[in-house]
Amino acid sequence: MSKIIAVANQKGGVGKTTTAVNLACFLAAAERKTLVVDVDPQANASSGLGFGPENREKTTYEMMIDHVDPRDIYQDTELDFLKLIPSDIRLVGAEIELVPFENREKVLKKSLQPIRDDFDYILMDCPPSLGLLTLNSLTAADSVLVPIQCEYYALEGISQLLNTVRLVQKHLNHGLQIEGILLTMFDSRLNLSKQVRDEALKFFGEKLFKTTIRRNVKLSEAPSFGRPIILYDITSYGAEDYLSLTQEIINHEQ
Amino acid sequence: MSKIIAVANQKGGVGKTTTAVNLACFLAAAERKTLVVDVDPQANASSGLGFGPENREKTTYEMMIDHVDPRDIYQDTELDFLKLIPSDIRLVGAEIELVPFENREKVLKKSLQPIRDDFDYILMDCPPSLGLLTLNSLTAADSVLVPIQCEYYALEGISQLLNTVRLVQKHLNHGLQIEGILLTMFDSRLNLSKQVRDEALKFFGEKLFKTTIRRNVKLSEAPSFGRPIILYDITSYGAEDYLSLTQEIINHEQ
Ligand SMILES: Nc1ncnc2c1ncn2[C@@H]1O[C@H](COP(=O)(O)OP(=O)(O)OP(=O)(O)O)[C@@H](O)[C@H]1O
Ligand SMILES: Nc1ncnc2c1ncn2[C@@H]1O[C@H](COP(=O)(O)OP(=O)(O)OP(=O)(O)O)[C@@H](O)[C@H]1O
Ligand SMILES: [Mg+2]
Ligand SMILES: [Mg+2]
Repeated sequence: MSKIIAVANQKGGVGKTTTAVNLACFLAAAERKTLVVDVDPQANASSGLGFGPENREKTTYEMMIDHVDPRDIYQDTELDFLKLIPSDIRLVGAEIELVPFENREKVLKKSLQPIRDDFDYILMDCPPSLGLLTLNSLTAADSVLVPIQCEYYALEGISQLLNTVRLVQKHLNHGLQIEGILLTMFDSRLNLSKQVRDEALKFFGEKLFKTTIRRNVKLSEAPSFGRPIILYDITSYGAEDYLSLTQEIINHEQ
Repeated sequence: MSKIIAVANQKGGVGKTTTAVNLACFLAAAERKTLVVDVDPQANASSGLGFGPENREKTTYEMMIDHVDPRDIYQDTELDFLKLIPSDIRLVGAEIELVPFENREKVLKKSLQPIRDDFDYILMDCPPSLGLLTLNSLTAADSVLVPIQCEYYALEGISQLLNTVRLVQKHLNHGLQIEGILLTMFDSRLNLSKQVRDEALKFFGEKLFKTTIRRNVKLSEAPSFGRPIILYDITSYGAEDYLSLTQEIINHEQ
């Protein structure tokens, strides 16, 4: 049983990378074989897992554009059950280089095909856009996990994202499901946070994860040490919330 | 005297739109003829100024792809000296449609040429990527204003952005300057904010604006009413900080 999840939202700074990295680490802690594929040229997921520019010799770029076998690319991380395919700035060029490819939206799906059954979960961290890299991820995925910051602009962009998901379902990937909508950076002292939560509940109902990720400075400190929250501060609210999200995802397995 | 400023940073959610909208409004309040060009398909600057999907008949897309005269596109706003060229989701297609254009990076520069002298300031709100829309903005601009959130990932992406700026200066726009680096969402209670500020001061020195934008919930509430901070809550820290930034920009005029 292997599940490929795209973590996507074209709105910037909503917690895509923080979610991809920390969910992957708790899945690995629960002994699920997990792979993170960094599909963002900013390579934040790579550095969030401790892989600086010196550790990114072979990346998502080589896998997609040069058709290098992913088994020759993914690297071990500090967690036993977690591997990473890093990214780097060369991936910026891929958005343009993919344009003349035949089936340009299916390149990533083809790349991941050979390793699909080596893992229980493959999580793709997407860039903040609806361009070819995100389209490739949505086409390769079984489901999409959508983080939404508890802010007005983040809520506004959702209909654009859901339209894109519907187009992908219709033309590129009939089986694409919505894994869930995740509220992030929730601050219980702010009315805005509560308003966005109420709107999201009305709009998404069951599709909204029961877990809400609270705003927690430990989550934004951890990347500066190249460590996920499970290794940086397991006692924090951030760790508690991402563990609870992981339990929800694992419960979907049945 | 007319100045075209690109507000850009490929890192998502760092305060590009909040800066473009609120700086433009205070410039207009200081009776500078100001135009906001929304170059982001998310159209957050458009909605932050009160222009919902129903008010975006002609947009940046028509100006760039169909070569419609910008005088037939820009609209009046609630502020006398402020106009807006809105955006909408069709602009997502422009990233791919521009690829075969001759001089594909200079399309926006050509579009804005006829109206350049109608304004004292033209501010372009860029999407969170280094793709063709941002390259077009950097090529059309006299200077680039770079908002940086007081977080680790935001600081990490700066070298990628500065490399891109150098490439644009070398090949596309020799005159491109750096207007300044702006720290946003600063929270004086957090060590992380202070650390990022110290790093930024060391790294950028003079290029760092003296003004730091503090985290202020009023700034994130205002867009849900379609109003900039000057109309939503002039007494807030957010308004105070963006006024102070405006004074710094106006002092650069001499
Ligand atoms: N729950 C949280 N509490 C506090 N800070 C958070 C939280 N989640 C994320 N952050 C911080 O907020 C910033 C944005 O988060 P992140 O980079 O994960 O978003 P993103 O959607 O991946 O951004 P991009 O659109 O640039 O890819 C980061 O600096 C991160 O450390
Ligand atoms: N100083 C501030 N204090 C509090 N909230 C802020 C501040 N500046 C911006 N915000 C909020 O943070 C979120 C991100 O800001 P904004 O949308 O302006 O960033 P952006 O860089 O334009 O994002 P994108 O990369 O998606 O274009 C928004 O919800 C905004 O309302
Ligand atoms: Mg990210
Ligand atoms: Mg924006």
